Amino acid sequence: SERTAKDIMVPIPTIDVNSSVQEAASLMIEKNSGIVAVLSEGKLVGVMTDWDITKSTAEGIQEVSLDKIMTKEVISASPDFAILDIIRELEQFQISAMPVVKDGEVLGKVSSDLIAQRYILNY
Amino acid sequence: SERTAKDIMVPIPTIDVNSSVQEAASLMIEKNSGIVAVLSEGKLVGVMTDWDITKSTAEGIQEVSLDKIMTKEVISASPDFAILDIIRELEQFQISAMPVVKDGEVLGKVSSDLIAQRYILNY
Ligand SMILES: C[S@@+](CC[C@H](N)C(=O)[O-])C[C@H]1O[C@@H](n2cnc3c(N)ncnc32)[C@H](O)[C@@H]1O
Ligand SMILES: C[S@@+](CC[C@H](N)C(=O)[O-])C[C@H]1O[C@@H](n2cnc3c(N)ncnc32)[C@H](O)[C@@H]1O
Repeated sequence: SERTAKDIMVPIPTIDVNSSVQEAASLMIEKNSGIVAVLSEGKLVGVMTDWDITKSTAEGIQEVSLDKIMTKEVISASPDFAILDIIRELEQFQISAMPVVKDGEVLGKVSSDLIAQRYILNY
Repeated sequence: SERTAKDIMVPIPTIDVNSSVQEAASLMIEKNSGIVAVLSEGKLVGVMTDWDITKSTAEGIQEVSLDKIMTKEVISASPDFAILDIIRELEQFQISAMPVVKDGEVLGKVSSDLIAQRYILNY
């Protein structure tokens, strides 16, 4: 049965922190993912979503490095995290997705639309 | 009971089509809404989301008018549209929200996170 993060996760695009906002936006569009994991020397240091790109556009700042724009306090799930708890955390923090992390390694992402497709529409 | 779009809709920000991408992004951030309704002479002509802002950033085009960037074939709900049908349409088109429209007038929006907060977390 599909009860935990590892059962429903999908790949998450990753990008080096020393990249431009335009590169992050291009990666999101290319991989069709509203969230990307930001890495520094291979380690997870933050996440960025299309919301952060929108914020930087609103403020007219596009030439900065990602660590000025990304969210550093990452809300993530362990592979064994229960789906109901994932949903609650997505709602609590008003976010659409979170990376799945184990031993500091990014394994994938879980997102609310993926969960909705699998569960809500089966009622 | 809360069964239709009008029972759960919230305000949707609107913007004139003769506005810049930066103005659209600023409105989204200011109103904390990932979607805005684009109007021309008061009539709904399209929608824009933070995904469209991200696309324009990826392509390096920020100086164009909104009608080059927005989505013109709007997926909308009538006020009496059933919530289960809303969810199905959001999933089918892989979108997060849709405007609620009656007689050509934009009354609000319904979104998947709003629906999830009210229904999923009550199980
Ligand atoms: C409050 S959410 C608004 C909704 C939007 N759909 C989203 O998830 O981006 C936007 C902010 O949440 C942050 N965010 C999104 N997912 C996150 C996660 N898993 N951990 C930490 N912050 C996250 C983004 O970086 C962005 O600044
Ligand atoms: C396929 S969705 C990807 C997910 C994203 N969270 C979103 O809803 O924007 C992105 C595209 O769908 C379009 N879109 C979003 N809501 C829409 C709606 N209610 N009607 C028509 N197009 C819509 C946007 O303009 C954007 O180009």
